[in-house]
Amino acid sequence: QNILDKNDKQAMSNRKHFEEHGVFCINLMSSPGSGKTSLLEATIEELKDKIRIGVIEGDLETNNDAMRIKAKGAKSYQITTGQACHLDAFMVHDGIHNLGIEDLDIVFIENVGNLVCPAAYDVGAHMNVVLFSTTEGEDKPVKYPVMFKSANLVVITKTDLLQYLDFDMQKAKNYVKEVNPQADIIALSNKTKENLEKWLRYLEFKLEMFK
Amino acid sequence: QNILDKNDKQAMSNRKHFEEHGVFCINLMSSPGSGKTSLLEATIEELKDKIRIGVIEGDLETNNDAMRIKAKGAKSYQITTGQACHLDAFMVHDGIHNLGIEDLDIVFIENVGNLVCPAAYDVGAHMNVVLFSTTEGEDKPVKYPVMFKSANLVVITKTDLLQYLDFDMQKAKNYVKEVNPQADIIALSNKTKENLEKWLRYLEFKLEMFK
Ligand SMILES: Nc1nc2c(ncn2[C@@H]2O[C@H](COP(=O)(O)OP(=O)(O)OP(=O)(O)O)[C@@H](O)[C@H]2O)c(=O)[nH]1
Ligand SMILES: Nc1nc2c(ncn2[C@@H]2O[C@H](COP(=O)(O)OP(=O)(O)OP(=O)(O)O)[C@@H](O)[C@H]2O)c(=O)[nH]1
Ligand SMILES: [Mg+2]
Ligand SMILES: [Mg+2]
Repeated sequence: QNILDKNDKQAMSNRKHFEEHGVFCINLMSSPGSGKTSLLEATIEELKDKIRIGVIEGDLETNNDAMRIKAKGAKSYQITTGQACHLDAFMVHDGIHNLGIEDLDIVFIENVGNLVCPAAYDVGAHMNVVLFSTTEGEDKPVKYPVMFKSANLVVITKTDLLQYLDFDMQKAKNYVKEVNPQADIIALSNKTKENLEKWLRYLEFKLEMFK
Repeated sequence: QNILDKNDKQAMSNRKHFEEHGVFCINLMSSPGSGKTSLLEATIEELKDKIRIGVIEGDLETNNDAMRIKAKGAKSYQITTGQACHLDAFMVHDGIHNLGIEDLDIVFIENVGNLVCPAAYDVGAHMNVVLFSTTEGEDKPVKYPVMFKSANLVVITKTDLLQYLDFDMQKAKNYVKEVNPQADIIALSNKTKENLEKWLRYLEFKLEMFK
């Protein structure tokens, strides 16, 4: 229990640091390959002239995702965890100082792809967004409830593939509501940009409420 | 370190128990939704008249997967872990006794969907099979190397969706080889059964070598 206490104290200090600089922080979590980086790429493309975005990336190995973010023109810092299956508040604290947040409006944390462990670690974000893709099946929310309970918003990605899948969207949304009645839900495609607009509006609204 | 020592001792005892009954045990791991249960369903359908198959299922919540296995006519026992992001040898020990393995040839362990933590826990299996799907992207092996290093066989699922994706199969296979040159690789579809035959032959070959 002691580890979580220390982590929570650091998370509170991270949050305070974000708030001193007027930066809204969002923690993005999902299974590996659900589309976190793709959503960030699409978001940066659409908002970079309006909102100053930075990304703290977390992976066991490689800086692939940070490179993809930089290629879209946003600041990014890659944390490689080696063995750790999640980011914690201390890693994110390092990330904040290496990224430099003074000139930013929103910092996204792209957590390690894992639908279990990251939910247990407060990293100092103001909001948790959990993604799952249509290709993973409808039942993820009820099979991995700890993660979905921690979500403020659930984004269902890869809606462009629905025509080739047996995925039942209503069932998936019902499962989310069963586990977390308060969570908002947005279904979209990072590829065709279908309903991406709804996510962008959500971000702008949250940022407005925060400032 | 002590936890892993105790776990490893239990894993060795599990393996011995399997061997006393001539049962070959395979540990299936992947991200959530990569197709573990679907592969087991297809496998049971094809082999149930030749090979006596049992499945120990691991999930945080629900017995959905065990029910799917039972519906195909194979014995199954569901472990619900609550918070744990992986199965360990003690849980599998319980599973062995609850499933009853005396009348079986192969026991599959379907681990908790997680591409990090399960790789660290020997559960007493004779072989590790790691799945990832075409819809997750080619780079999973290099981004989650700990898991792929533990694999004897890597199964790439959902090949039926390739025509709708930008997935580069050769690149994905190269990434697997980069991380684990010894791993075998089979790409297949649980839906169209494309190349499922190769997996079935692989199982029969492994079982023959074991007996
Ligand atoms: N068809 C389709 N493919 C998508 C969509 N979003 C992401 N993808 C694909 O899904 C794969 C994984 O996407 P990423 O954005 O790398 O996923 P991620 O969640 O960042 O993955 P990790 O960081 O490894 O956990 C890639 O092949 C993407 O092209 C989508 O909306 N539609
Ligand atoms: N198109 C296609 N879909 C597949 C294939 N294999 C599995 N699926 C779909 O992928 C989704 C997840 O499949 P499951 O078999 O439940 O995946 P899993 O790995 O057992 O998932 P968890 O146990 O929750 O980790 C379901 O909607 C399946 O129908 C395949 O080869 N092709
Ligand atoms: Mg990513
Ligand atoms: Mg399953």
